Amino acid sequence: RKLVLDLEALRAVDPAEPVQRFVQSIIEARGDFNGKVLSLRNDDLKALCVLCGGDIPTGVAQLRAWGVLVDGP
Amino acid sequence: RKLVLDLEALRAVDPAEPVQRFVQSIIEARGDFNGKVLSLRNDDLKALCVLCGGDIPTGVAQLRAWGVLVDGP
Ligand SMILES: Nc1nc2c(ncn2[C@@H]2O[C@@H]3COP(=O)(O)O[C@H]4[C@@H](O)[C@H](n5cnc6c(=O)[nH]c(N)nc65)O[C@@H]4COP(=O)(O)O[C@H]3[C@H]2O)c(=O)[nH]1
Ligand SMILES: Nc1nc2c(ncn2[C@@H]2O[C@@H]3COP(=O)(O)O[C@H]4[C@@H](O)[C@H](n5cnc6c(=O)[nH]c(N)nc65)O[C@@H]4COP(=O)(O)O[C@H]3[C@H]2O)c(=O)[nH]1
Ligand SMILES: Nc1nc2c(ncn2[C@@H]2O[C@@H]3COP(=O)(O)O[C@H]4[C@@H](O)[C@H](n5cnc6c(=O)[nH]c(N)nc65)O[C@@H]4COP(=O)(O)O[C@H]3[C@H]2O)c(=O)[nH]1
Ligand SMILES: Nc1nc2c(ncn2[C@@H]2O[C@@H]3COP(=O)(O)O[C@H]4[C@@H](O)[C@H](n5cnc6c(=O)[nH]c(N)nc65)O[C@@H]4COP(=O)(O)O[C@H]3[C@H]2O)c(=O)[nH]1
Repeated sequence: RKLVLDLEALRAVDPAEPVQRFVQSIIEARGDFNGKVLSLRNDDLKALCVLCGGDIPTGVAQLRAWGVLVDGP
Repeated sequence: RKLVLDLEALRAVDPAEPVQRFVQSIIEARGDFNGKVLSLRNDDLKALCVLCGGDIPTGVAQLRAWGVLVDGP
């Protein structure tokens, strides 16, 4: 299952600010300005979940609860 | 410098068949059917050069000589 974030939903979630910054750094590294979705590497899941305050199950649950996962594990 | 291959030029180079197969596997993993160029990860350079029969300088020189590098190290 690919890790795909809904960038518009993400922008609207204030507590997700650390995730927004991580995502922004990837957007800039790529020059990927579609602005709607961002697919991340499976390898990024761990880092992303740490930013959501926990291990992978906790982080994925948090992303889902925030409504920012288009698709994911 | 990004590693960008010219897929049309690559198709025309018979001795590049191992490289064509490596590239095809990535095209299929992505579902990336633009058919013109393929950017690869920096991490892939080593594997690609081994397929070209040598270390990185040799492999890069070979890709250049074949005219398949749009951009590269
Ligand atoms: N469709 C697709 N294309 C791929 C994939 N992996 C690499 N590429 C292509 O290969 C280029 C170079 O990748 P890199 O050397 O890993 O260099 C990358 C990498 O270091 C970093 N980066 C970009 N996206 C991500 C990401 O989602 N996660 C992480 N951890 N790093 C990323 O930014 C650099 C530049 O990224 P790009 O400008 O996008 O440029 C990328 C992209 O055109 C892939 O799994 N799928
Ligand atoms: N995961 C993912 N990332 C996407 C997608 N579309 C665009 N991007 C990201 O956004 C950057 C700019 O894309 P672009 O303006 O369409 O313009 C692109 C595209 O026109 C072309 N290009 C270069 N490499 C590739 C490749 O491997 N596949 C494709 N289809 N186009 C490529 O050159 C430009 C620069 O490409 P990149 O260096 O790869 O940098 C790309 C890539 O990092 C997508 O559907 N999925
Ligand atoms: N060695 C190598 N493997 C490749 C390359 N392109 C694709 N793959 C493999 O194929 C999987 C699916 O790629 P995708 O459909 O482009 O789906 C990718 C793509 O949408 C995005 N992505 C990852 N890295 C980059 C990147 O550097 N640049 C861009 N633009 N997108 C990326 O995240 C999705 C998931 O990435 P992964 O979990 O890593 O999963 C990737 C990776 O395991 C490549 O150039 N080199
Ligand atoms: N800009 C952007 N769009 C995204 C991203 N994740 C998903 N999408 C959208 O969802 C489709 C699948 O993206 P993908 O899994 O990255 O799978 C992509 C990707 O692996 C590759 N690709 C397309 N354009 C580029 C590009 O400019 N550069 C690179 N490196 N890969 C590309 O071809 C596959 C199919 O692309 P499409 O048919 O155009 O359709 C793409 C695109 O419309 C993202 O992180 N950034």
